[in-house]
Amino acid sequence: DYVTIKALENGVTIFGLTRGRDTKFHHTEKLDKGEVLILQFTEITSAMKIRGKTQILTRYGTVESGND
Amino acid sequence: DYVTIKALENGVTIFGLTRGRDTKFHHTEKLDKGEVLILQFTEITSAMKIRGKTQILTRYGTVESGND
Amino acid sequence: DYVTIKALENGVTIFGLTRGRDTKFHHTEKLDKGEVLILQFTEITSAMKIRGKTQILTRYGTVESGND
Amino acid sequence: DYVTIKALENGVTIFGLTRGRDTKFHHTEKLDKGEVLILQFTEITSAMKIRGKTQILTRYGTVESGND
Amino acid sequence: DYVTIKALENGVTIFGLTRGRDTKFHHTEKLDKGEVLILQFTEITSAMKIRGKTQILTRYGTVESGND
Amino acid sequence: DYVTIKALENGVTIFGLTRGRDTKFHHTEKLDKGEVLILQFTEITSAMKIRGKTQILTRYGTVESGND
Amino acid sequence: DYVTIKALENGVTIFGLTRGRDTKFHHTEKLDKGEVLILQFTEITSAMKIRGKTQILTRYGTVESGND
Amino acid sequence: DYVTIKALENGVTIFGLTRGRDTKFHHTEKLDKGEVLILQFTEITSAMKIRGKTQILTRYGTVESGND
Amino acid sequence: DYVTIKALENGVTIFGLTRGRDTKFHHTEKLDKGEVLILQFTEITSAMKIRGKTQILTRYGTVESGND
Amino acid sequence: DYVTIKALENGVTIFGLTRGRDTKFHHTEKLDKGEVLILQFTEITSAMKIRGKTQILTRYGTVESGND
Amino acid sequence: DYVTIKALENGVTIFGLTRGRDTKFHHTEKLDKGEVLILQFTEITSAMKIRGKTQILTRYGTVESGND
Ligand SMILES: N[C@@H](Cc1c[nH]c2ccccc12)C(=O)O
Ligand SMILES: N[C@@H](Cc1c[nH]c2ccccc12)C(=O)O
Ligand SMILES: N[C@@H](Cc1c[nH]c2ccccc12)C(=O)O
Ligand SMILES: N[C@@H](Cc1c[nH]c2ccccc12)C(=O)O
Ligand SMILES: N[C@@H](Cc1c[nH]c2ccccc12)C(=O)O
Ligand SMILES: N[C@@H](Cc1c[nH]c2ccccc12)C(=O)O
Ligand SMILES: N[C@@H](Cc1c[nH]c2ccccc12)C(=O)O
Ligand SMILES: N[C@@H](Cc1c[nH]c2ccccc12)C(=O)O
Ligand SMILES: N[C@@H](Cc1c[nH]c2ccccc12)C(=O)O
Ligand SMILES: N[C@@H](Cc1c[nH]c2ccccc12)C(=O)O
Ligand SMILES: N[C@@H](Cc1c[nH]c2ccccc12)C(=O)O
Repeated sequence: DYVTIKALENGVTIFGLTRGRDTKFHHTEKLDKGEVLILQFTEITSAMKIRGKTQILTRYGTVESGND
Repeated sequence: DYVTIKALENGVTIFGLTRGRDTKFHHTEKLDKGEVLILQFTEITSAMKIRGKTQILTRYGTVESGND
Repeated sequence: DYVTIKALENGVTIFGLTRGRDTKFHHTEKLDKGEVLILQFTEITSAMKIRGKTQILTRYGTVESGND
Repeated sequence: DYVTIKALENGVTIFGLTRGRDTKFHHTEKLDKGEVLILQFTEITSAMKIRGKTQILTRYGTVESGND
Repeated sequence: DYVTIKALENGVTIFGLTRGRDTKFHHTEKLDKGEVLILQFTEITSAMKIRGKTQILTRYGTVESGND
Repeated sequence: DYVTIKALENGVTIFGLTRGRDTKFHHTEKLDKGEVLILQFTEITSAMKIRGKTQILTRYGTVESGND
Repeated sequence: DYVTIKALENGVTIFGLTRGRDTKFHHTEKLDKGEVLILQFTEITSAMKIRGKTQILTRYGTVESGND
Repeated sequence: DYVTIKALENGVTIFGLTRGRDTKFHHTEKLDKGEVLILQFTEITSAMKIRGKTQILTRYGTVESGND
Repeated sequence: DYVTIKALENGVTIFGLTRGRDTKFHHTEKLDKGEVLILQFTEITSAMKIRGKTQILTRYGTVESGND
Repeated sequence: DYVTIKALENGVTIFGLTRGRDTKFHHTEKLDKGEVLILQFTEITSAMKIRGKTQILTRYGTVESGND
Repeated sequence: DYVTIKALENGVTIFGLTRGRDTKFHHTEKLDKGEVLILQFTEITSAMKIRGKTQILTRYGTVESGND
């Protein structure tokens, strides 16, 4: 399964969290406005965290992150 | 399977509960307003608890946590 | 498969019942108003019991527990 | 697969029937009004019997048990 | 797979028929009005017979047994 | 997979035909008006024949047998 | 997978054709008006031929055989 | 998977084409008007050719062969 | 999976392209107007090319090949 | 899974890109107006590139390539 | 699973990110306006990044990347 994230502003940050006993950030990806990232859940990644204004397409619907 | 959680206020807390005989918190993730967390069920996590005001997208519908 | 339970009052109790020959409570989780619990069926848990006023999202529909 | 049962009166009784050559009651669960039980079919349980007034959500629709 | 049977009168009888070369009744369950039985197909049971007035929810629709 | 057959008159006959090289009747079940039979395809049964007036619920729709 | 065939006249004939290198008739079933036959594809049967006026329910729709 | 073919005129011809390196006709079936043939894809058959006026029900829709 | 191709003019050509490192034509099938070809993807065939005016039914919709 | 590509002008080019560590063109297919190509993802092909004006049917919708 | 990307301007860049512990760019593909790229998730690729104005068809909906 995967999610699609479109940055709606500059400086959006997306974190990949590790699968297993520990839950840590294993990767951080920066996005500028308009850039899109498409991310799978994997053997390494069982959770994701999104900071900044984005549009997120998931299997269960679309949601917008951000502060407004 | 996974759920998507968008914090609607600061100081939201999300707990991962352990799979197996014991049911304990193995991880706590804090979210500030607008941040989004996408979390799978895993070998380690068979339940999640959410405190604070959020919007939660699940396979069976969307629900809002929080006190109002 | 999992269910999503939102407490609509304080003091809601959710019990996990054991899978296998015996049917006993192996875990009790208390929820305060607005808190949400997302619970899978697992190797340990083949049934759940809910006491108090909640909204429950299941694969086959949404139902409200409670006395009113 | 599982079913969701909401008691609509006190003293509701739910029986688990054994899988295999014999069909006996292996567990009885009492529900008071408003309580909800979510029950899987399992290695032990291949049938369920419900006595008293309840709302039952199944994969193939919702039905109300009871005498009225 | 399973079916859900709600008795609409007293004295309803539900028979489980054996899987395999022979087709015999291996179990008979009596229902009184309002009682509900939820029955899986199993290693033992490959057919069911229903006598008396009931509402039956199956994967392919709902049907009422009985004489009227 | 299974089919649901409701007898709409007395003396309905349902035949199970054998799976494999030979196609013979291995079982005959008589139904009286209002009785319902729910029958799986099995290791033994790869075809069914229905004589008399019935309502039959299948995966691909409902059909009525009988002469009128 | 299976198909459901309802004879709409007397003397309907249904042929089972063999699976494998050879394509021959391995079984012929006669139906009188109103009779219904429910037939699976099997290890032996990979094709069926229908002569006479019938209604046929398949996964991809219903069709009527016959000359009118 | 299978397709259902109803002849809309006499002298319809249906060819089974071989699976594998070679693509040859391994079987030819003639249909007269109103006759219906239900054909699976198999270990032997990976393609079919239809000549003459027919109605063909496939998983992706219904189409009519023939010259008009 | 398979596609259904109906020739809408004479002289339609359908090519089967080989699976694997090389992509070559392994089979060419000619169709006259009204003829229908139903073709699976197979161990040998991982692509198809269609020249001439046809109607093509695929899992993702119907399209017409040809020059007009 | 496969995609269907219909050339809407002459000189359309479709490239197959290799699966694995390297991403190179392993095959180029030219299409003239009206020709249709149906292409699977395979052990060799994990990406495709399309140049020129075409209509492309995919599992997630139809899109037109080209410069206008 | 795969996504379809149509460039809506010249100079669009699509990055493939590596699966596993490390998240690096293993391939960069440039697209000019109108060109379309169809990309699977693979053993090598568990994430993709898109820069520039495109239309992206995913399983969960269509989104446009780019700055306007
Ligand atoms: N390391 C955790 C990450 C995680 C996934 N889902 C979660 C839900 C809550 C908290 C942590 C998590 C795990 O693999 O299970
Ligand atoms: N440790 C428990 C956690 C759990 C999952 N679902 C539950 C339902 C109720 C109570 C506890 C649980 C288990 O894996 O089964
Ligand atoms: N221990 C029982 C719990 C249970 C599941 N479904 C039930 C239905 C009825 C009664 C008990 C149950 C079992 O695993 O089977
Ligand atoms: N012991 C029976 C219980 C049962 C399941 N489905 C039934 C239908 C009818 C009668 C009994 C049953 C079995 O496992 O098969
Ligand atoms: N013993 C039979 C019971 C049965 C199932 N489906 C049937 C249909 C018709 C007659 C009998 C049956 C069997 O397992 O196959
Ligand atoms: N013995 C046959 C019964 C059968 C199933 N489907 C059929 C279709 C036509 C004729 C006979 C059959 C078989 O298992 O294949
Ligand atoms: N013996 C053939 C029967 C058959 C199935 N589908 C067909 C399509 C066309 C012609 C023959 C057939 C086979 O198993 O493949
Ligand atoms: N022998 C070929 C038959 C075939 C199937 N699909 C095709 C598409 C085009 C041409 C030939 C075919 C094969 O099994 O692959
Ligand atoms: N031989 C190629 C054929 C092919 C399938 N899909 C493609 C897409 C583009 C180019 C070639 C192809 C393969 O099996 O992969
Ligand atoms: N060789 C790459 C091709 C590829 C597939 N999907 C991609 C997405 C982006 C970049 C390259 C690709 C792979 O198999 O993974
Ligand atoms: N190397 C990472 C790439 C990745 C996939 N999904 C992600 C989500 C967030 C961050 C990185 C990723 C992995 O395979 O897991």
